[in-house]
Amino acid sequence: LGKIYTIVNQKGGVGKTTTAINLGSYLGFYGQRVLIVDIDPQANATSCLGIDKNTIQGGTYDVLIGAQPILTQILHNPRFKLSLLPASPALAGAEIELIEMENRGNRLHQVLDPIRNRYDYILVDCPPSLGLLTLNGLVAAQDGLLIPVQCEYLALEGLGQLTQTINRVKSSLFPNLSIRGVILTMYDGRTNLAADVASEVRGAFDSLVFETMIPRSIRLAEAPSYGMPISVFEPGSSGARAYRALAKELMAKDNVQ
Amino acid sequence: LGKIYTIVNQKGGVGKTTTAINLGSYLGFYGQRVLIVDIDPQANATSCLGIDKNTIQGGTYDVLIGAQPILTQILHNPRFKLSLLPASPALAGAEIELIEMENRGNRLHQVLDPIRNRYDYILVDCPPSLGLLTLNGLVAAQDGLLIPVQCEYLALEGLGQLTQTINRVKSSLFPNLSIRGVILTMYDGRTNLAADVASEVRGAFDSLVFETMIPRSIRLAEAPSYGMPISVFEPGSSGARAYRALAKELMAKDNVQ
Ligand SMILES: Nc1ncnc2c1ncn2[C@@H]1O[C@H](COP(=O)(O)OP(=O)(O)OP(=O)(O)O)[C@@H](O)[C@H]1O
Ligand SMILES: Nc1ncnc2c1ncn2[C@@H]1O[C@H](COP(=O)(O)OP(=O)(O)OP(=O)(O)O)[C@@H](O)[C@H]1O
Ligand SMILES: [Mg+2]
Ligand SMILES: [Mg+2]
Repeated sequence: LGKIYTIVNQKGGVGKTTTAINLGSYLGFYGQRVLIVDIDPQANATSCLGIDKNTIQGGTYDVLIGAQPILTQILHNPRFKLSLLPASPALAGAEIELIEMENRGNRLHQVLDPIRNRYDYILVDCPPSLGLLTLNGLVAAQDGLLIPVQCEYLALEGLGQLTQTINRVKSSLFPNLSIRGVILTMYDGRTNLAADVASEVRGAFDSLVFETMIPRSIRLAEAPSYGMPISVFEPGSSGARAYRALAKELMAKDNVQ
Repeated sequence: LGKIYTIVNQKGGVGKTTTAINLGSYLGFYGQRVLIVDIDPQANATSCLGIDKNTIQGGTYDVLIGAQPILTQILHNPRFKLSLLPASPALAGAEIELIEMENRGNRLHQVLDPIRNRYDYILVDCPPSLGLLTLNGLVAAQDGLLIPVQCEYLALEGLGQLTQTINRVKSSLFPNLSIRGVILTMYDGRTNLAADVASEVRGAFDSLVFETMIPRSIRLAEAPSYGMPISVFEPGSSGARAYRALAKELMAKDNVQ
């Protein structure tokens, strides 16, 4: 069965989308069948893969409200070695619509479960909030959460609120919810701040923190404007090497050859 | 009458809170009476000013749902030369509660209007989403919106969605809603990316873009861990000089001496 990991952190701009796209494409690079699920109304994962979100007719929105079967909405990109369930701006209206639906927190889980055997990895990219879309991401995370933490103070501070939310979901909708790992991002070795935050996070989350740290690398910020993951845009950059190492580390932890 | 500006951008991590705190404290430095209103459940503006969000009993949440009068919840900090209506994690529940209330988009406007004459500037810090809390921020923005844009591609890309939301609010709840200005943040002169994004933003928003650009400056990222605005933490840094210049530029545009 394919692993379903949700990438979540309500703090904005910590590298959720960058991690989904680049970890995903390197897992594909290593022969894994990968699906990226974009549940953020900003649709950044969609545009990072070169797709204009305003051209998406159905996508995650139609799938969540049950208007379209998921397999009809998935886009395949052999060049990037991954598939994508794209988001569109219509997804912004989904929060209000989902509120009135049965199983409003379970919708994503219900549509992903039947297709788990078609992929080795399903990565879900969440918006920077703890609303109903992120709740769907938490409940769908069969194999756990990947939590990117930018090596800065406000991102560190937000982890308490995230942990509280995770515990609330565990005691209600999804008792098996777990943290698969914490990823330190935008690490800038020249500053004490990054080192201090990294050691605080390792102190709090211990062996859950991946060995691989993602350095601050301008190429990672440039790649989205070309609509490519770093593995295609600039495979020799420090950012690419880090995400490649992260993919290897995750596969090793999952006993995947 | 005091000016009410809301600082908004649904893209995460673009410098909304950093702008609210530091622009606010320099406006205070120049003798203006300043109130910061934190409507983000992350309560980052609150913690950047040295207040533990978990100790806040009432704050913005109680004021929005009408449980407490606003003046009883405002904290004053003479050292930072500003006042704060603090947020607390309880605010995360406000979105669901507000949905069932009358005037759910107008609540913040209704509580701020009566106290406008007590301040020269009221700055509202929004969460990274376009939900009901941000909607309250948009409707409360009597003198317009301040839009921080990080000089990176994904932040640029999100401006289309923000403009659409602004136009939707203009045609329904608040016809006088306007953009007061766009602030370029985390500008790193050594990269083409920043220069390209800056020129795209100036091309799209023209004279609405403030002359003052905020450079990427590690001191701005360190200040929150000390609970101080940059004006107190490191007034000699490039980040401090930039926010000081921004405060001057805004006052000049507002014909404030
Ligand atoms: N390691 C890195 N080095 C340099 N820039 C990075 C890195 N990771 C991400 N970025 C850039 O930082 C910005 C924020 O990253 P990203 O959009 O992936 O974060 P996010 O958590 O998905 O944001 P949001 O909360 O808005 O969804 C983007 O412009 C991205 O290109
Ligand atoms: N000019 C700057 N130079 C360096 N770091 C900065 C700058 N502005 C903000 N930062 C840092 O970048 C991170 C994001 O900034 P901030 O939290 O203010 O953005 P935000 O838009 O309020 O985020 P959110 O969307 O989560 O509310 C923080 O760690 C902050 O300290
Ligand atoms: Mg994102
Ligand atoms: Mg903020």
